Amino acid sequence: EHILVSGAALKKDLTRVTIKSVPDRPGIAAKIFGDIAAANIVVDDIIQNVMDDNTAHISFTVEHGDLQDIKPVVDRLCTELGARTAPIYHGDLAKVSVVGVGMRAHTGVAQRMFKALADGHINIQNITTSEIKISCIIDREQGNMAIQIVHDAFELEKVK
Amino acid sequence: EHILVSGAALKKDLTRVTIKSVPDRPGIAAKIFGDIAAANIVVDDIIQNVMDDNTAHISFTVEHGDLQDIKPVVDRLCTELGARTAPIYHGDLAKVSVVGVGMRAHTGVAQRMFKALADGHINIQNITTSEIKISCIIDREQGNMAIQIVHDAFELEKVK
Ligand SMILES: C[C@@H](O)[C@H](N)C(=O)O
Ligand SMILES: C[C@@H](O)[C@H](N)C(=O)O
Repeated sequence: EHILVSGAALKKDLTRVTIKSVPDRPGIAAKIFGDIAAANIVVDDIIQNVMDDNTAHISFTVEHGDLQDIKPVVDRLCTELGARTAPIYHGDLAKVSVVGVGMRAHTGVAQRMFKALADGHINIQNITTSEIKISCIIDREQGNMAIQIVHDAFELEKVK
Repeated sequence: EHILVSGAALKKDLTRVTIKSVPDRPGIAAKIFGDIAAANIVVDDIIQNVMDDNTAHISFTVEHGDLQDIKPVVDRLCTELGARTAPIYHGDLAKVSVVGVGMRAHTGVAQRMFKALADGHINIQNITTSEIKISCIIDREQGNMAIQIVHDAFELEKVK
């Protein structure tokens, strides 16, 4: 298999907010990120999965985020949305990514990355992908190990 | 605000599979995509959100996917994983994306996209992002309208 991965990257300090069971109807995502943009919170990734009960779970990550700034905005937002459960805040996260071209056509790239992390006993909390990138959110203290594992799995240049 | 969006894209025919409440421990994602890669299913996006009860919801999309090929693989996989609920299969989807540079720093880009789709009564089912791209999965029959809405919202060249 012609491996298409050309590099790897690590973001070492992320905080994740998960708002569970938001109503799955037009305007909700706009409201959430309208309030977040208005509070000058810079979002790294947005990850939303729709369920089959007319709700969706939506997470976003913030780099070097400060919960003291984020929590009041999100708590108020959840009250306004009538969210049934409290938001979940989780700091001390990292994001390890592989980048390359034409990754899309290779489910094998994803599988190789996930398998390499699993063999290193690294738990994958979130996954997001695009044509050129596969990213996994993991515990921050496993970040350095994870980027090394991924470099080895795809035979990339040694981590400097 | 200096809008950084340089283009928009539409994928018109996607099928989504959601496996709910998979065990949140190392090796599960590798097992899922190992089986999927072995069945020669080409995955478009992977979207995983972790919950706070040691489980995760993981979705993947397949372009021009045929459920007759996908369902037997995923059903068997769910049995082997001991998933508590049946997987959710959903065809007739589309993905509308905006692309640009430095998008990350602009939560406002996401909010503008979500607001434009909401004003067009388009429901956003899944969201994935990267530094250069924000993608929303929507109903297939709203795809053409959505790409037009997004072009207008970011004052891009008219859709050909
Ligand atoms: C959940 C949220 O994304 C909603 N479906 C919307 O379109 O805004
Ligand atoms: C849910 C799944 O991603 C699991 N946490 C893993 O690492 O494989």
